[in-house]
Amino acid sequence: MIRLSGLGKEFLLGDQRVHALRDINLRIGRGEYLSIMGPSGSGKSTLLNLIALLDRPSNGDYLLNDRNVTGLDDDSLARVRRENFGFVFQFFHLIPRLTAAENIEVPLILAGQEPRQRRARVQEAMASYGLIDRAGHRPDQLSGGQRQRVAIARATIMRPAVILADEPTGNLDQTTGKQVISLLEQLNQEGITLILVTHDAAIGEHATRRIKLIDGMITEDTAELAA
Amino acid sequence: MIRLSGLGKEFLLGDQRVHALRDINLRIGRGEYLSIMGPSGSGKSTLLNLIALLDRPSNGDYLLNDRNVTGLDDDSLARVRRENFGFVFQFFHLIPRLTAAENIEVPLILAGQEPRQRRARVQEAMASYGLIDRAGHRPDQLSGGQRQRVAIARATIMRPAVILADEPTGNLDQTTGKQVISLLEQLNQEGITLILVTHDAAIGEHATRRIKLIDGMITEDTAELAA
Ligand SMILES: Nc1ncnc2c1ncn2[C@@H]1O[C@H](COP(=O)(O)OP(=O)(O)OP(=O)(O)O)[C@@H](O)[C@H]1O
Ligand SMILES: Nc1ncnc2c1ncn2[C@@H]1O[C@H](COP(=O)(O)OP(=O)(O)OP(=O)(O)O)[C@@H](O)[C@H]1O
Ligand SMILES: [Mg+2]
Ligand SMILES: [Mg+2]
Repeated sequence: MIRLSGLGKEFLLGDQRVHALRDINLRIGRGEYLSIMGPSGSGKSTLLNLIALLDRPSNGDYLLNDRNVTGLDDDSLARVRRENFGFVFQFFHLIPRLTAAENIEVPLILAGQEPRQRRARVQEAMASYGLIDRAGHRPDQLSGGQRQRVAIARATIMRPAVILADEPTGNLDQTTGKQVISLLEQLNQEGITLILVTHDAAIGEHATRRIKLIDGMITEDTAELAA
Repeated sequence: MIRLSGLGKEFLLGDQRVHALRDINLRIGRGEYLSIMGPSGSGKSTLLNLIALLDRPSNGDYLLNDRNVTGLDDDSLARVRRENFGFVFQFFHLIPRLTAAENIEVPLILAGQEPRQRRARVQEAMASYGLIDRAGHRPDQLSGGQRQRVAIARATIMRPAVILADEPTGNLDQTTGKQVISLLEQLNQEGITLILVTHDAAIGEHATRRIKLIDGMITEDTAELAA
């Protein structure tokens, strides 16, 4: 379903090139549960952004469900992204003027759902993530871990085909982190492809397939070992 | 040196009161090494902000070196804060238009240090935190963990009397996280009071004194056990 071949990303800083990712070859099937680990600065967020069509590669190809999405214009990219991906950002990107409940509701509004149905789904999501009594708080009135959970609820509420989570437990205590991971794993049980970037080895090891990134390159892929 | 008595903080949301902290009694001596752990939303960041004079309590008293700092005006508060505290924010608060090096340099400029001395100290700080080849990057051109390290370098570069770090390894891999903690512990060895909020039990247990916060109240304080 996701096929990256020879994918690379470099950033230009003045006349300096930063090779954030090089020669990424990766095939991810529908319903897989994959973790990506690696040192700070190794390219994990960059890779996640490319998969979720939030950014364009500098070289290589990206086939999504056999369709080449590498050369799409911005509008098509945005549409394919909305239809396929739920993204939990490393730093959340919540809308400052909206409450927790309103932030979570945004994807449902974009999808054209009815108010009554939206209300019910937002309630359910908030209950799952322990946010019911913070529903009316705006992001600056929430703790770090509460904002993180709002971001996760928002990313998952539409049951997208693929959920990408960039360090989803970085601001959570052990107990809350485990609850969040188990909720994400439940979605994976329902058939949703789950891709987690994490610095927590306990969480990374829990995935059925584990990828290691160092200096912009994949150095380990447990799917390759089995081959 | 830090004496909190009956300290409380509540937020007003419309007509609702959120009791973020209640009846905090805490004495922290010079040179102590203290960790604060607790569930997401339990009041850790709020407590750290009160100690660092970034916020005012709703009730109770705060004596800093025997001086009551509870009722100070904004300018005096800012001066006492700058003279005593180095703060690593949970979400960094770097200045977007400045490079990594310039962000780290800010406290030195505020302290009136000479350019040559500033350059040397910034170089040393960047070397310690593995940021030398990211010196010219702005925050949006850095990875999450690189931004976190810039925030830590900035908070520690003036060797303040007290360093408060709000989840300083939340975006770091194991190895980088350990390096960062050992640098902070070295500063503590030099006599600097170190207060760490963390969700990482391995890091929390490493402190000589450990405090647990639940629902805005201190439920455990290893200093009390010894008494
Ligand atoms: N816009 C940019 N311009 C230049 N360099 C960049 C830019 N964005 C990221 N980088 C660099 O690319 C590399 C990879 O960044 P990325 O954010 O993917 O790392 P990461 O693995 O997610 O790290 P972390 O674990 O710290 O979040 C880093 O070294 C970073 O400095
Ligand atoms: N400005 C505000 N208005 C209303 N409530 C607030 C405000 N700021 C924080 N809170 C609430 O106060 C409580 C404590 O927040 P705090 O940020 O101190 O938690 P924390 O222990 O640091 O959590 P985390 O581990 O998730 O970072 C939370 O329940 C939060 O929702
Ligand atoms: Mg990252
Ligand atoms: Mg916090």
